[in-house]
Amino acid sequence: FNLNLLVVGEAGLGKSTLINTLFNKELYEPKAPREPSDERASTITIKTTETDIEENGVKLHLTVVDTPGFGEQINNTDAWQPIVDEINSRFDSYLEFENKINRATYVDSRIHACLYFIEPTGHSLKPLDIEFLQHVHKKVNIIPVIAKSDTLTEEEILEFKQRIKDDIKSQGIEIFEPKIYDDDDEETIEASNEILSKLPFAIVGSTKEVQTPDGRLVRARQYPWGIIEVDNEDHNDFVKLRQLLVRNFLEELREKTANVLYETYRSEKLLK
Amino acid sequence: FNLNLLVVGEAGLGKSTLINTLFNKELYEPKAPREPSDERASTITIKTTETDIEENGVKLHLTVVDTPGFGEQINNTDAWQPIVDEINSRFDSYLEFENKINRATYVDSRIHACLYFIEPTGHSLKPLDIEFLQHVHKKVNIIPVIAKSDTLTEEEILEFKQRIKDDIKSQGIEIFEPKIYDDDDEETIEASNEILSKLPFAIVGSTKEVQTPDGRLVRARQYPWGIIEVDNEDHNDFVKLRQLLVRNFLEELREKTANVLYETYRSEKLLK
Ligand SMILES: Nc1nc2c(ncn2[C@@H]2O[C@H](COP(=O)(O)OP(=O)(O)O)[C@@H](O)[C@H]2O)c(=O)[nH]1
Ligand SMILES: Nc1nc2c(ncn2[C@@H]2O[C@H](COP(=O)(O)OP(=O)(O)O)[C@@H](O)[C@H]2O)c(=O)[nH]1
Repeated sequence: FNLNLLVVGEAGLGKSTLINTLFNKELYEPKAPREPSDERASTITIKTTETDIEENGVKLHLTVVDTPGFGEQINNTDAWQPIVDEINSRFDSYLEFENKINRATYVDSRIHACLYFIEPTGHSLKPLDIEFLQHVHKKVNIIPVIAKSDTLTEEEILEFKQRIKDDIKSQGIEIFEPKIYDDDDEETIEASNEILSKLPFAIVGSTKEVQTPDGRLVRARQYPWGIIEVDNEDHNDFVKLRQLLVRNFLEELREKTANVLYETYRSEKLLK
Repeated sequence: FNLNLLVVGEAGLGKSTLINTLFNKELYEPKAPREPSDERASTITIKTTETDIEENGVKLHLTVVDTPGFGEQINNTDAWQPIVDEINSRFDSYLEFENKINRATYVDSRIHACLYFIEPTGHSLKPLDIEFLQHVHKKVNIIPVIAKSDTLTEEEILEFKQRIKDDIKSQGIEIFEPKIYDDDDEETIEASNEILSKLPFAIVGSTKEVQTPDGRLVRARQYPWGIIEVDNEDHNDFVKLRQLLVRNFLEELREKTANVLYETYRSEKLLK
């Protein structure tokens, strides 16, 4: 099984931490602080990391495509371009493979989902967010997440989620939503509904283990005023995100990529 | 007594909340959420709000100059320009007044301090931050603050503060630092040293009153995992910021503006 995940968002939104937390692996090391005098990359780079993980006894080959530099410049015009190019080039490489006789050794490198990190301003989506999502929503399954959601109170999270959903709707942006089928069993319908009701997920990431006052050892962020637990569903939606990505809807993400998003790309390309 | 405060930073960094918290007044109402379809301002606007407050029995006429739109566009080239124009126009209006015979009714509108809000990424200053600070540090007393610092653990705050100080130094940016004089009394020297050691302040703002488990009613932000108290110096540096602004160094901020920053502007202008 392959899972190709595109991760996009401004620097400092906890993307590397979240990837490490999701797959319980130090895929990204803590960033060595750049020298203050370092020239920042004035462009976006595409960084790919691969690893194997095991989930419920199933082996998963995970590829994470990271986009350092996105949104970091003073002028972020066309920040979406290198990322759209990357998605397209992976579609092209599949198109090329489909036309070959010998298909034995091809590995599907198409992007199955894009985790888009939203800054927890508490206000609304930013112009940069909207522009990016509008350029990619027809090419990739978008899973928007509210980054570092421990910065928002429960009330602020509810308002912010509603506001993001309104922005997404009014801007005509399509995000990935698990389909509910009439012939689904009770349990699946309930899981899908629960996930749908929590979108966009408000998440917190951490690989640090902390001892709680009641003696449990949990992944958490420790503050002087309390401990926020990653795997506690009363504290954030991390568990829901993980369920969507590697358990309940992994197949649906891959199918939609192959049968809908890729086919759209292919027909548009062949029509040109 | 006048205090003219310039407040600069991207949207959603808690600027309005902090101003309300600093002066214990609802100077800025909670923002009515914009309609998703609203055109965002594609430029920076300069918004001025005035009020009278009382501090230790001393009446203070406070003017807050806000800069909505800063850093919010996809392209933020020259975001500093309208703000530098505003600082300069206030210097010009003082210059004009100095040359008049009848000075009776002039109110000093020069900016005494610029509160610059840094996004709590945990990494380093952004290009936008550096560019802005380099354009204003010779014109206004800069007080950088780490916004929404409850998003960082104690350890992350220490690292981030050090990193910001290194960035500021290597980029040749001057920030306001209380002077320590040999003839200061013990208490003043200690207060100045404490303030200096905490720069840049990691702050949290809130006007909401919350009941703590031990029965105190405090200004705080309430999370499922704990309550972060604004006025608790173990939780953030708000108290230190307030001391600097309205108690210990208000005079020094005004004097440095009049005797150093304004004089620099004046001589450069007259030399042209
Ligand atoms: N408050 C909060 N901080 C986080 C979270 N995840 C990561 N961080 C911190 O945010 C900083 C940047 O994280 P990093 O993963 O490097 O962000 P990236 O630049 O998006 O890859 C680090 O100090 C992390 O410890 C989170 O869920 N909540
Ligand atoms: N975590 C955290 N959130 C804050 C803080 N101050 C304000 N907020 C929240 O951040 C959001 C934006 O605040 P606002 O004052 O409107 O920010 P502004 O756009 O910079 O003026 C609101 O939901 C506030 O409740 C803070 O110190 N910490």
